[in-house]
Amino acid sequence: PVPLVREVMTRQVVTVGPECSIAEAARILAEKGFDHLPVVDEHRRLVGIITSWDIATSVGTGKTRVSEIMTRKVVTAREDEPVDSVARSLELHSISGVPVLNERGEVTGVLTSDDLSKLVGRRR
Amino acid sequence: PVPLVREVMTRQVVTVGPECSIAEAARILAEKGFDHLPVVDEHRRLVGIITSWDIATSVGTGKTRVSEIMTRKVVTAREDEPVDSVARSLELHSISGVPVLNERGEVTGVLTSDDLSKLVGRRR
Ligand SMILES: C[S@@+](CC[C@H](N)C(=O)[O-])C[C@H]1O[C@@H](n2cnc3c(N)ncnc32)[C@H](O)[C@@H]1O
Ligand SMILES: C[S@@+](CC[C@H](N)C(=O)[O-])C[C@H]1O[C@@H](n2cnc3c(N)ncnc32)[C@H](O)[C@@H]1O
Repeated sequence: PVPLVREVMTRQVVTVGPECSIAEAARILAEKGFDHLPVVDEHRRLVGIITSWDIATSVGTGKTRVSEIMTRKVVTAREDEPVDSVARSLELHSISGVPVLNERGEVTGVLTSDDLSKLVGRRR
Repeated sequence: PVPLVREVMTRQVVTVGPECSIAEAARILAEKGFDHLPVVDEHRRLVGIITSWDIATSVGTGKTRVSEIMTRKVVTAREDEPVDSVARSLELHSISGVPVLNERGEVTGVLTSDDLSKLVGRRR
């Protein structure tokens, strides 16, 4: 049986606000060691996503705010989705991770290709 | 049967030199849309690796050369290795990808958690 998203996702979700500086978002990634930051507004609604790739490719462009480089149309997954479905979604959109939403639409986790890759490593 | 690295890896390998600027490495990632750049010297020997995370976390630090931020002790995989072994290696080292070496020690590909994640999405 294929595992569900909620069994594999990372539950601790670190987010940033759209008005946050890119330098501050970079500092968070450095401290935490991961690559994906969901962007939420003051009501904690998901408004975008920013990844190491967005920050890396902003080098030398003169941009300073998260809102200037975040992706607004966010691909997400549901907690009760089977992980193979999410794996196909990542491949379809050429992305490495998705914020996970519960039934109320709140961000409750993040699932990345690193998490799915661990499943490939499990001894049978 | 578990697939081998050479069946799943990306064969086109884009690399940078240690004296390349971080801005140039960032431009390559932006153009190609991926996250991993093996660093090779003038004899095409592997001397390091640089990822979107390294470039992202260099923002605001004043560093300008790839050699200043690359990781020198590179975790690699062999072409004839089974992918579950590489998946465990990625997890052990908390990394998202490895350069792949042939028997002569030349970089012939890159295998990432994105590539392994696709295997999770395959319909059974
Ligand atoms: C095409 S991907 C390739 C680079 C890297 N693997 C990544 O996922 O960011 C780069 C773009 O995808 C966007 N992206 C990443 N995750 C996303 C998601 N869950 N929904 C929408 N866009 C996403 C990023 O913001 C970035 O602009
Ligand atoms: C701990 S990882 C986490 C961030 C991101 N997932 C990544 O792999 O870069 C970040 C560090 O791992 C290093 N790294 C990535 N792939 C590596 C590899 N194959 N061998 C050695 N170090 C690697 C990067 O250079 C970076 O400094």
